[in-house]
Amino acid sequence: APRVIALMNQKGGVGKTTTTVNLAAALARQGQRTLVIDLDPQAHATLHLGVDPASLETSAYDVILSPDAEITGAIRKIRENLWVLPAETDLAAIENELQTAQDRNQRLTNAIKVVSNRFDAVLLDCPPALGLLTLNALASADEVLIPMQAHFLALQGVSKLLETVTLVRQSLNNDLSVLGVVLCMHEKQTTLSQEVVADLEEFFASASGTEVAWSNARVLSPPIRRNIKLAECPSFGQTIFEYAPTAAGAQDYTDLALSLLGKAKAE
Amino acid sequence: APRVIALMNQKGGVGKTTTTVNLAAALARQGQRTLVIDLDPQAHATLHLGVDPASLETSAYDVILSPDAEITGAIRKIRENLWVLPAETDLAAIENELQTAQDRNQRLTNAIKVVSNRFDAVLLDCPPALGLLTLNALASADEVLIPMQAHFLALQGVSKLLETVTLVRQSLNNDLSVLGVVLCMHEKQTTLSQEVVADLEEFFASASGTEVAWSNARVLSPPIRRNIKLAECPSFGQTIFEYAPTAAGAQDYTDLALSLLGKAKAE
Ligand SMILES: Nc1ncnc2c1ncn2[C@@H]1O[C@H](COP(=O)(O)OP(=O)(O)OP(=O)(O)O)[C@@H](O)[C@H]1O
Ligand SMILES: Nc1ncnc2c1ncn2[C@@H]1O[C@H](COP(=O)(O)OP(=O)(O)OP(=O)(O)O)[C@@H](O)[C@H]1O
Ligand SMILES: [Mg+2]
Ligand SMILES: [Mg+2]
Repeated sequence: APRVIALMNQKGGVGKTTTTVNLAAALARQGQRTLVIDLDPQAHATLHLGVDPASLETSAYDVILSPDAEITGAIRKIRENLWVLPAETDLAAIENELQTAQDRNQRLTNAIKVVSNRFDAVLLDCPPALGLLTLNALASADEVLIPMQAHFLALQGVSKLLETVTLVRQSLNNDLSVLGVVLCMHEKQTTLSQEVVADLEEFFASASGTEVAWSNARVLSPPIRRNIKLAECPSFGQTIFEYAPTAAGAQDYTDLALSLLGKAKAE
Repeated sequence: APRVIALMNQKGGVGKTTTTVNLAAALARQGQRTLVIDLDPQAHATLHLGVDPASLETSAYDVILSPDAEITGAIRKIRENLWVLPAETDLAAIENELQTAQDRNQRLTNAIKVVSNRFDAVLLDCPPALGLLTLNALASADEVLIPMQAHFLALQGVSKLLETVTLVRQSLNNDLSVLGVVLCMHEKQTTLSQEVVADLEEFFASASGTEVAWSNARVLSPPIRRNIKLAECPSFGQTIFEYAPTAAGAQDYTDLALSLLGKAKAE
């Protein structure tokens, strides 16, 4: 069974897509058969990976909409060890279209089950919202990664996020747990980031040993440093490993992948 | 009549709040009687200005909800020449509560009319969405400012944004026009930002002389440089001018304000 990880944060522009794409690529390079599922109608992960959302015959939209959908046909191999279930703008309509469906929060779970034996890791790129698409992601995930910036206003959204994770854990998915926070666009040397990180670490430490969904969560290491290469490669439809393999961004996502696999950092 | 400016972008984390607060403060320091209206249920502009959203008796929520609402009572003076109509989390419910109201897109326009003679500038901080709150902002605005980062994925959202502005212009507010783009968190020396800026400038240049809402729009000057001080001051409930008056962020927002007032840059 694969490890299903939801990259979620209702706040926009925090690094969800950049992390989904480059962490998935890093895992693939470590030999993990990895599937990226793009759940954002903006289709940024799809674009980032060099797939044209306008050219798709089937996408995550069709898979979620149709209970017997052929997820197998919608998934495409895009790199060695890396597959994508792409998004398209129709996904924006899904909330309306599934309003009355009894199992509307479980559509993705059922679809993933069909292909789970083909993958070691499934990464779900969530939109910046706590709506139907994110709920489907949380319902099908084992773990939650929270990409965020170590900024003051970023902290404001965390409690609402954990509230939603808790709700899903209670009602839809008892196995859901928060793996931790991925610090994105990180500037280690600033007082602000040090204070925010200290805040987060203290928050997780005090949850340790309790019953909450984040009782085993931590601030993940390493933080992902601000690196313009990470902002450039989407425009070429490339991952950081193709665009700038020796850049700080490539190093950080490799080390993050190793950390998730329980391995030591690269040399 | 005041100049009513909507700071909008459906993309999250692009600098709307930072720009609304610090541009308003800069205008106030230039002698402009300035009102900030926080239209985001996250209430970040409210927090940024040192107002506790949880302590409010009346807020933007009450004003929009009640046609005869006492906007006068909800507005508070917070600095010399600077007032705020604060937000609170109840604002999240407003879309549902006004679903069937005929004039639901015009609530804010009517409220602003009540106080317009007291102000020279009214700045509207929009949430990262194109829903009811943003529509109210566009219906009551004269001009639209689009804060954004000069990144590839940031360009993807611009056409949808302009589509919405066009719709409002046609159906609700014929005087609505796009003033331009405010480049936030700008890194001038990178190839990426130079290419994105060139793209934007070409796009606006080709619209010049046409009938579209952005026919007089431009990339505003100066860009707002990435400056950690701008991310720190919200945690103290301060504007950049109180927190770090000699920082790059203070200089850039002052120059932006001067540019909006048609004046030359500061020395
Ligand atoms: N470490 C980094 N260094 C530099 N730029 C980065 C980094 N991480 C992300 N970016 C850039 O920041 C912007 C926002 O990142 P991204 O799109 O990954 O966030 P997101 O949370 O997926 O946004 P959304 O909520 O819109 O889906 C993008 O332009 C991206 O290229
Ligand atoms: N020029 C800058 N330099 C450094 N940090 C900045 C700058 N502008 C904004 N920030 C920081 O970036 C983050 C996002 O900015 P901001 O909250 O203004 O965006 P927003 O568009 O209002 O977000 P939202 O969509 O959530 O309302 C905040 O943590 C803010 O402090
Ligand atoms: Mg994204
Ligand atoms: Mg904001």
